[in-house]
Amino acid sequence: ERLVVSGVTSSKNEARIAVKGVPDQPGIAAKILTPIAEAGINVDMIVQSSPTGDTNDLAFTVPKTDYKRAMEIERNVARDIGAQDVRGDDSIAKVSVVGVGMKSHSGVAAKMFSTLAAEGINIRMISTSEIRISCIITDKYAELAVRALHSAFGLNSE
Amino acid sequence: ERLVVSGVTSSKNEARIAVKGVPDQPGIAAKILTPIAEAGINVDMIVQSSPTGDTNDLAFTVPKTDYKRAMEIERNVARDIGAQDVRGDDSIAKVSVVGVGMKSHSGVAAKMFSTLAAEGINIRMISTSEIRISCIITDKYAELAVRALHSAFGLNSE
Ligand SMILES: C[C@@H](O)[C@H](N)C(=O)O
Ligand SMILES: C[C@@H](O)[C@H](N)C(=O)O
Repeated sequence: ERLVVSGVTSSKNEARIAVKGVPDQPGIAAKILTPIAEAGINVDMIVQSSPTGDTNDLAFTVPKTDYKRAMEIERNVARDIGAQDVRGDDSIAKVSVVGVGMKSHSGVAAKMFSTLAAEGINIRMISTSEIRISCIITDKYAELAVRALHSAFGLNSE
Repeated sequence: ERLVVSGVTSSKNEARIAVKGVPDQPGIAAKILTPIAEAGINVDMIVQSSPTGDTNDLAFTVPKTDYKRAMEIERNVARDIGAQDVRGDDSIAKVSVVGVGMKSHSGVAAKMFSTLAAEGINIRMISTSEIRISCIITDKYAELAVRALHSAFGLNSE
């Protein structure tokens, strides 16, 4: 599959919420997300990596306008399920490298991560799909990240 | 955007690797992924959720055939970057709910998680995109998960 990185996107209209140290047992992810769905709040990224002992963390992004409401919902959920903490951050940006054939090219991801590193940008969350690799970074670096990724992938940065 | 869940997919040909407790600073994600790319190993899901103190976990999936090689690479990387641990698991399945308009429907994710919970299936990793919500579960539950998701989303489970 020939890889074609067709573009770089960025958006600053999301906020991140992480429910930390939840019991890693069936039903917990549903408890975290169901009240958000019932409140009519859209969710963009949902990310859970790997357990630590018998707990896990689950993070997701919501529109910035729903950040306070979603945090309040999750503080109640955290009490109900015995989570260790709820962390939120509304000064983030999502930068993504988009293209077909991503899935078979770990080289694209490595290059994206190295490019952000070379600019001293810390990657706070990562999620990938067949057509896109997305990184959450601090919002003030969004423009720098997009410029650096454009040039790293040889895209015309008009 | 009207949501159309068009299908459920599952695959058992991947294995998961998690590099735990890495320093949460620029350059680390590149150090973890670059040697995998250089070894010509494809990566499907890359998932990093949120930091714990000043460390983070990064997990990714590779074809089962590359599992041992990738684990060996990451054990060396872990020593080099001072990670706490490298965990691997090659008895996993990825089940996904696929459809357009996913992004604006946290209800789909909540329903997927509840459906797996109702069958007592623990969700070990989560990653989403605009068209798909993917969960890593233990491989022996793959068929049960697909059947349960088919019926929950009203898909003809021929
Ligand atoms: C943990 C890792 O993602 C780190 N934050 C980095 O930017 O590389
Ligand atoms: C942590 C959470 O994802 C849990 N493993 C569940 O299945 O709901």
